[in-house]
Amino acid sequence: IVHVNGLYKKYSDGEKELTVLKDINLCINKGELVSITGPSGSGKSTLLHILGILDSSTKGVLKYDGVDISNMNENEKSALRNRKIGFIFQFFHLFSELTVIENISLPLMIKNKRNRLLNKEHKAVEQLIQEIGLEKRSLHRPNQLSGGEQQRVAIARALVNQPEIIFADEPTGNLDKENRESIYKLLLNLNKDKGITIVIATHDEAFAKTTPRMFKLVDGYVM
Amino acid sequence: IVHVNGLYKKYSDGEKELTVLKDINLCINKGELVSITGPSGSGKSTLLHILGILDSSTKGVLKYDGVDISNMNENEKSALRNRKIGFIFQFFHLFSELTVIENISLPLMIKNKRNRLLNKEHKAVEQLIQEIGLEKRSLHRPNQLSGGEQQRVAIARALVNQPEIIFADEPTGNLDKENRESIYKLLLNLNKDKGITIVIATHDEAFAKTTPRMFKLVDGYVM
Ligand SMILES: Nc1ncnc2c1ncn2[C@@H]1O[C@H](COP(=O)(O)OP(=O)(O)OP(=O)(O)O)[C@@H](O)[C@H]1O
Ligand SMILES: Nc1ncnc2c1ncn2[C@@H]1O[C@H](COP(=O)(O)OP(=O)(O)OP(=O)(O)O)[C@@H](O)[C@H]1O
Ligand SMILES: [Mg+2]
Ligand SMILES: [Mg+2]
Repeated sequence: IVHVNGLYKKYSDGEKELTVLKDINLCINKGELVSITGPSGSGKSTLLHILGILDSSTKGVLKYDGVDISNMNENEKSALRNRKIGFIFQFFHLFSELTVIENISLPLMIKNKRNRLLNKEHKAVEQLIQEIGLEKRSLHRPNQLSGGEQQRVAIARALVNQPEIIFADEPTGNLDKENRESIYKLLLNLNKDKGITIVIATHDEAFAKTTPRMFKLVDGYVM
Repeated sequence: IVHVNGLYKKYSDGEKELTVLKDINLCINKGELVSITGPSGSGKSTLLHILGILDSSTKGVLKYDGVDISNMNENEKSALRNRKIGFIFQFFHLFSELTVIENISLPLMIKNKRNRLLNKEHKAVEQLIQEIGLEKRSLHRPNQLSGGEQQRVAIARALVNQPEIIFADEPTGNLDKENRESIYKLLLNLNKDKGITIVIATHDEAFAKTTPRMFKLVDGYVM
């Protein structure tokens, strides 16, 4: 369960200060499927990065299962991210020197502190690659992939460690209708069948309205 | 007027060869507004890069106003790109060390072979920045912008030289509804009022159906 209290995020650029998130208070229960919508620049990516422990807030409290994140050291945060959190970035952040298979396998190798996969892990990765429809591209590197193909690799990578919570930042922005629906179906099934908590920032309002719970961010405030 | 005849694009990776575009034949008339749709991986970005003279085809002919592009040297191609073509990339390709203003101004400085803008040019850039709603972010650098803000900078940059033809690769993939509509309106007006030829690759089928002409790419073929 993720708990946020009095959260602010400010950027300062010398003299100018920009407050992007203003007094955010919310909680996300285990197993929930939540969408976060809002105009461009309203703070969705910023909020998701803070919730996903990829960035720190300027002020306020973030708790995971009752534990205040600010009381954790870097190793503890890193372990929490690697084992429990899956993050799908708006712009993927794939490793350009690694193939599709290697990019997806990496979090698994980090978690197991090994530089190769067991047979069953290999099967799990191949299964994921099939689910995102990229069997024919598994040996390509990111710059040999289309935009939507890169996006799907980023999605698979976030799922490979079977995280407890997934943060998805615009996971379908570059996908065609068919792929969009199959990714939504994939996420919905992970939520229903495996109880994975899912938080999706999206401009797809039609989809956002189908999620059981929706937060609207306007100018840094949650409505 | 852009003319394509028997166009193929193949990638080879050692032994494997992948044919992404297959025998493309089409022409785009001056002042047309055309959309190119198709599933993820169907070849839209690849086709747009070739049409925009950013990449070469494996086989086939590309003509601009009757001139075969393969007969041009690099300087001639570069001049044609800079003066007549505006390209909006699916993933923006902004310069990370430059501010919003500098990123947008760059093509103008290249065209005029000057490292600063005249007063009237400065005004034109500021006008564009207003049209895309980024006055409050003009001194930010790309990593200080949201996804949709970066996309809008990429759009403005493609327009600053008042090109004769604009290639837009998924120009609204990261935009909210309001920004999406204002970008479409901006492009429509450039087409109607200034006669600029516009070619848009998009997953937004609702929008694609509103363009006077639509090509559907399926597995590298134009339908
Ligand atoms: N490092 C930074 N320094 C200054 N301002 C920043 C920085 N990073 C982001 N911002 C600003 O914070 C605001 C919120 O950014 P954020 O990326 O969270 O928006 P968003 O809701 O994800 O938008 P989009 O829908 O366009 O992706 C933006 O207006 C952006 O300009
Ligand atoms: N350098 C490359 N080497 C090998 N294959 C490539 C290379 N670049 C692209 N491809 C392949 O070419 C196909 C078409 O890519 P392209 O980027 O044109 O698709 P697209 O229609 O723009 O897709 P999307 O809607 O996902 O952006 C993809 O299947 C991709 O894997
Ligand atoms: Mg964002
Ligand atoms: Mg593309």
